[in-house]
Amino acid sequence: EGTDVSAVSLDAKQAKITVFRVPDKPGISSMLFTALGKENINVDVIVQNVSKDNFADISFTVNITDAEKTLKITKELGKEVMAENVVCDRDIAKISIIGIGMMNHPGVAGRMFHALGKERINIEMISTSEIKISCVIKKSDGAKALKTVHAEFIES
Amino acid sequence: EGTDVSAVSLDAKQAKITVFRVPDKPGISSMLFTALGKENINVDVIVQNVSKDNFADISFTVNITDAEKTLKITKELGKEVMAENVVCDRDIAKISIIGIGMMNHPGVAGRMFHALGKERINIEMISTSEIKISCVIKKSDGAKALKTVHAEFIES
Ligand SMILES: C[C@@H](O)[C@H](N)C(=O)O
Ligand SMILES: C[C@@H](O)[C@H](N)C(=O)O
Repeated sequence: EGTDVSAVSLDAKQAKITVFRVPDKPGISSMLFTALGKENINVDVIVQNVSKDNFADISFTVNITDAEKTLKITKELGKEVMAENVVCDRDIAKISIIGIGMMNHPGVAGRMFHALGKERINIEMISTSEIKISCVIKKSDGAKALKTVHAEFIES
Repeated sequence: EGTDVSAVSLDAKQAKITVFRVPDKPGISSMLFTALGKENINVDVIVQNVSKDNFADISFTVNITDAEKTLKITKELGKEVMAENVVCDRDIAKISIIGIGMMNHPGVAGRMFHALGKERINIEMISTSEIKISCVIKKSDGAKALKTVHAEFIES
């Protein structure tokens, strides 16, 4: 069928941090992630969507063992940039499909989202590159997500 | 210096589409991207951040030559899911750094964002995977972004 998805993976050991309503102007992301880098915090997914009324939300995931330290640091950074709020959500899992040239196959993303949607799994965050589509979902949906996405791409 | 960034790339031939305020419930992303797939539209980056008050915004990029057709289709889909609005922005470029195991190097993201921020380049969207960090910026910032990020990672 020409799909190039070679692997499906689930990471249930992450936590997500969201910095709500930071000013959408140059230098903000730099300040945030330079500071996290200095604290040696490994950041996995970073997601920022387009801003509305000049404010943006920035979310990122870290290993759950770093969640507490990361939240503490990010709250302080959030104050400096006058973010509205900084929250941490440990109740997540990240389901990903990995493949070559996936983004040149229209419909691959749709198939992944369909596999999740038909099991009533809510997609909380989406981040992509040519070789990987990752969705953040509720932790308790992790096993079901792995099963349905694996069935869609690997077993068919 | 141990950085694993092997390439910097600029794509100035993309347009971004944002579907504002879709219900954050299972099946919505599936419906949107399955339909786009059926129309053979190649989607590159997809970004969705966490929702607020049960609504989420979904943005994605396509080749600028597909922008008009994509906007038309997405507007119709947007009506079906009762999105608040669907907009297309052709005034973008996507700057990316590519490398191996980047996400295990705290600070790589910060360095990229710093390279952009110090040139007063505003980051409109962020999407990442272990091997790629992509930022959507204004098209007119493209050349400057390539120069500064290249200087940060390839020339140093
Ligand atoms: C929101 C944040 O990404 C900001 N636009 C920046 O460039 O740093
Ligand atoms: C917003 C959209 O991603 C929705 N949460 C879904 O699962 O389809």
